[in-house]
Amino acid sequence: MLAVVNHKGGCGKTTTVTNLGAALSLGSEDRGIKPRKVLIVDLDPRGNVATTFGVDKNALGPTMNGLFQAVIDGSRIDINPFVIPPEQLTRWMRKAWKRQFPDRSRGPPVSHKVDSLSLLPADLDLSGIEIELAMRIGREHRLRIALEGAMEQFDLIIIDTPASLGLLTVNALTAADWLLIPIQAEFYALESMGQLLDTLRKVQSRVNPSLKLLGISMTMVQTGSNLGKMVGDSALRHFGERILRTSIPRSVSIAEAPLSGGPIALTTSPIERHPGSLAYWDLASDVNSRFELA
Amino acid sequence: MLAVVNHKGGCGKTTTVTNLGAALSLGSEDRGIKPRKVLIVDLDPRGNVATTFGVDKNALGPTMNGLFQAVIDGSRIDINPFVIPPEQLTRWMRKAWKRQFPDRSRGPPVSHKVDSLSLLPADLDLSGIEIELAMRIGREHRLRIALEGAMEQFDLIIIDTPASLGLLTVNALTAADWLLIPIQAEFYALESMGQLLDTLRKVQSRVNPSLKLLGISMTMVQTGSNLGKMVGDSALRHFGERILRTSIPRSVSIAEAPLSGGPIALTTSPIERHPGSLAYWDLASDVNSRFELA
Ligand SMILES: Nc1ncnc2c1ncn2[C@@H]1O[C@H](COP(=O)(O)OP(=O)(O)OP(=O)(O)O)[C@@H](O)[C@H]1O
Ligand SMILES: Nc1ncnc2c1ncn2[C@@H]1O[C@H](COP(=O)(O)OP(=O)(O)OP(=O)(O)O)[C@@H](O)[C@H]1O
Ligand SMILES: [Mg+2]
Ligand SMILES: [Mg+2]
Repeated sequence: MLAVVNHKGGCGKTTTVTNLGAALSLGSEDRGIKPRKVLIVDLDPRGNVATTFGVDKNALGPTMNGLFQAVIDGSRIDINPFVIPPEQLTRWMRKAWKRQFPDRSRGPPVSHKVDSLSLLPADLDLSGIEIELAMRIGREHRLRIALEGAMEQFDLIIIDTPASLGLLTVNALTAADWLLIPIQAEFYALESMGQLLDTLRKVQSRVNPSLKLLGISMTMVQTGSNLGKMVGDSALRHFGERILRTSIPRSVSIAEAPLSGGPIALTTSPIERHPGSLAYWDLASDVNSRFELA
Repeated sequence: MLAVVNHKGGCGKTTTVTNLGAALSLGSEDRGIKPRKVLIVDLDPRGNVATTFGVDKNALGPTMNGLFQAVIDGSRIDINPFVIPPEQLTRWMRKAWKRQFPDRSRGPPVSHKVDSLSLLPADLDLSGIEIELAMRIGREHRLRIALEGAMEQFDLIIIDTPASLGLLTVNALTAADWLLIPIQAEFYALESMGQLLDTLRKVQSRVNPSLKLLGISMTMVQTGSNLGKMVGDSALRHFGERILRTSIPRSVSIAEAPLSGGPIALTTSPIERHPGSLAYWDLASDVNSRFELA
């Protein structure tokens, strides 16, 4: 289970989660990535993961909030009523594609689908959970208990988190085995890393000793900008080895991909002409090999 | 008192607060903006406002957290021990400038200073406040009580908030008279506006009837991108009149300005050749005239 965390807003957490989820579920023979059954869990009350795949949140059934409530006495629960399976996610994706390209007679390409990617979407009420959980014993463990059943059904679970180090994010860190930190190559980026690493140490020593840092991913790197270079060099000095080899360039097509109902790794083929998709597939290879080394 | 709020991370809240704070405190005869005594209050535990002005957070005295604690029995408190005055803020700015340009013999330009801008900086412990306040009666009013004394010393107070709609942000909305919402011209931007407007309505009907929406500011607008145009058009349909005339372009120099110890409105003159600074001074004129109309 992988948690993608950074309390700096807008650094690319959701974009990283959706692209890694898509690439690691699809797999790629050339890159030695075997296909996996992947579940994305969205713990951000704003629910941007669902939007990335064209899901209309008003049409959702029982949601994440219900899942947290259900884990009252610590009993295992069945998460299936809360999960959007691959066939349904594919329907939403193809609908979004048709909305974006209304005058194309041929319909979305056959490849515009997911075979083994499911989504446990967020919902608005999640933001009330933090206050509600605050006073309960074992409050950090709710998500871990809720997802126990899911570990048997999926090969990989990836968790998106809100821009904060509150109880929702701590729940994700308590449930996860690995942590990935996206850092935007911008001015404020390194400043709050101290707080994040503090939280990581506290979670490791108090509630989840097996949590390990998978790595740090540099995102929105603008080539040729002194700022990008300065933040990149400084991050290298602080984190060295822990920085994943692939850095993600700033590219409008990465930001635009969700318009047609999916992350760029799915909507565009990873070739030289599409640096955004290529970068996320390279990142997926890095992550895949770090998983296999462990 | 003006609160700058949007729970979408990375949409330009801190950049808007620091640039408006600088421009409205400096004033401009050509633009009909009279100088004001401005206090910026940073409610985001990551404390990016301090960094923008080159302040070393480890060197700070008693902080915001202490202020919240002090307001236990509702008595008025003196905020001065918690505030960095203009002379001190200027010293930090000039130090950051010297760090950025070590080989310039002449030192920072005379204009690299603030005369009437003060800062009440955030601190790490603020994130614990939300849990602590959760169970107290009148928990939304802490900041308003804490800042009562400040209203007499300053002409304008601008509050930066974290990327969430939790109790810290609700405290800002309860204390403020005006709300400014920056929206990044990107895919996820409009999605969570419903939640934000819901929170605004709840705060207006339950704890602060005098809170008014000053306007919506489009930030990081990339000219020539379909995404930018699509989000811009959609925002215009939803919000019409409430969108401020000036939109802020995406520009690396806006992101880089804090390297030399200040927001772009202070570090660069607002002329055609510097579109980032020009845009923030235009925004300050818009905001100034909306204040005066009320
Ligand atoms: N490499 C990139 N190049 C250009 N734009 C990008 C890139 N990665 C992400 N974006 C855009 O930047 C914005 C922020 O990214 P994203 O929403 O993934 O960050 P986040 O950390 O999840 O934000 P939040 O803190 O709000 O959850 C989005 O509009 C996204 O489309
Ligand atoms: N107009 C712009 N053009 C280019 N970069 C910008 C612009 N405005 C802000 N930025 C950069 O984008 C990033 C996000 O901006 P900022 O930190 O002000 O947003 P925020 O809403 O305060 O984020 P958070 O949610 O983390 O508090 C920063 O690195 C900033 O330097
Ligand atoms: Mg996100
Ligand atoms: Mg900010």
